[in-house]
Amino acid sequence: LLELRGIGKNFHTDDVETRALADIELSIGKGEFVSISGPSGSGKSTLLSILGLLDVPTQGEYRIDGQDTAKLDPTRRAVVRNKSIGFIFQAFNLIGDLTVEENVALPLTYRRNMPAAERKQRVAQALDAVNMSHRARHLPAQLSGGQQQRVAVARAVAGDPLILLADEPTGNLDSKNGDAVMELLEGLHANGATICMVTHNPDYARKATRVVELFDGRLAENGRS
Amino acid sequence: LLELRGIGKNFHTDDVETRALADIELSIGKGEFVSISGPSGSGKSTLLSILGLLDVPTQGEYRIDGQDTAKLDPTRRAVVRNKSIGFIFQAFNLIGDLTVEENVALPLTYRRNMPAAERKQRVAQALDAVNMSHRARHLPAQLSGGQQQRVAVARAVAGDPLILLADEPTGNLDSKNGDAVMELLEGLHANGATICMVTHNPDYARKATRVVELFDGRLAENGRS
Ligand SMILES: Nc1ncnc2c1ncn2[C@@H]1O[C@H](COP(=O)(O)OP(=O)(O)OP(=O)(O)O)[C@@H](O)[C@H]1O
Ligand SMILES: Nc1ncnc2c1ncn2[C@@H]1O[C@H](COP(=O)(O)OP(=O)(O)OP(=O)(O)O)[C@@H](O)[C@H]1O
Ligand SMILES: [Mg+2]
Ligand SMILES: [Mg+2]
Repeated sequence: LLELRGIGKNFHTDDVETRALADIELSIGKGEFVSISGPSGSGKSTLLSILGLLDVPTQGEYRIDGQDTAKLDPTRRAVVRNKSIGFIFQAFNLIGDLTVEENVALPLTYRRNMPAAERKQRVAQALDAVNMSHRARHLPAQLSGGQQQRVAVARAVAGDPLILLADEPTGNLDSKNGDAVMELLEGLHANGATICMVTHNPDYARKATRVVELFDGRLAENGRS
Repeated sequence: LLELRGIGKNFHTDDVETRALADIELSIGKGEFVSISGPSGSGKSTLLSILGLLDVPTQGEYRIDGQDTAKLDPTRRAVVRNKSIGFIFQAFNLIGDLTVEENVALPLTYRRNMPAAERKQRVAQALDAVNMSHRARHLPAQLSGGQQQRVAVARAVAGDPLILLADEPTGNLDSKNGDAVMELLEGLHANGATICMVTHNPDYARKATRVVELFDGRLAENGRS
């Protein structure tokens, strides 16, 4: 269970303070599929970064399974993140001097006790699921925008994460590839994963069990869809 | 007038050759608005890079206003590009250590005879048109994905280019911001600019005067829309 109480996030740049998030109250149950939408700059990626322990809130409290994440030391935060959270970044964030398969395998190398053979198999399966097996040995710079996005999706799902945070996972994709990515997410959800997905695509937002809208850093609607 | 005759583009990586484009025959008249769509990896960005003199074809001939672009030396290519072509990159390609307004002003500094006052005014107008004036002094890393995209659009249109090449200019935007970008492009078109836009969004593709479909590097359809 993910619980946000009174969460705010401010960024300071020179003389300007930007309130990216304010007074966010949100609980996400195990196995829920939540879709997050809202205008450009409304705080969606910031919310996902806090949920994924990639950033810390300026105000408020964030608990994972009842535990206050502010009390976790950096090592413990990394353990929780690598063990249970998969992240699909809006800007893909692939590592330029690693091949496609090395990028997908990287998060798995943080998992203790995973034999090399299992790692190899998971990488192959994940690349196959996004139709990118034929480019396993290429570098990110040799791929198109949509191909890079598909590799980013494969990297996030290869480890069967308990929690998947997806930031516009289909933004650069045509409908056929977009549908394939959604099927992958829905498959993970059917297996019990908790998913938070940012999307501007209304058809994909409808696949979620709940829709959350952000506007200027505040929650606009917390309804059932 | 942009004319592509038998254009092909191959990429070589280690032992693999990827045919990104093959046998492309395409003429684009002055003042046309052409939309380009097709699956991820089908060659759309490669086609735009060739049209924008950012890459050279492996086969075939590309003429701008009757002139064979293969005969242009690098300096002349840069002059033609900076004088007449605006480019909105799929990955934005903003320069990280320049502020938003410096990024938007950069292409204008290549134009001879443009007084500083005019440059400043064009920058302010372009940022205003994409609702980003309030972030003029921030750096790209301090912006959301959609905000960076809007700055990339402002940079491409500030100089009122004769030819605008837009690679999924609304991919990271909500519908309100997406519509604002499209209005900007339609305004340029109304003033006589030639536009080639890659998009996965069928509503926006319909705004074009012609739709071109790419599939595995080949033109599938060259119809009127
Ligand atoms: N530098 C490169 N080296 C090797 N292959 C490349 C390179 N750039 C592009 N390609 C390949 O050329 C093909 C066409 O790429 P392109 O970027 O034009 O696709 P696209 O239609 O824009 O796709 P998307 O919708 O995913 O952005 C792809 O298979 C891609 O992997
Ligand atoms: N490092 C930073 N420094 C300053 N401001 C920031 C920083 N990161 C984000 N912001 C600001 O915080 C606000 C929220 O950004 P966020 O990336 O969460 O938006 P978003 O909803 O994901 O938008 P988009 O749909 O454009 O991706 C924006 O106004 C943005 O400019
Ligand atoms: Mg975002
Ligand atoms: Mg592309």
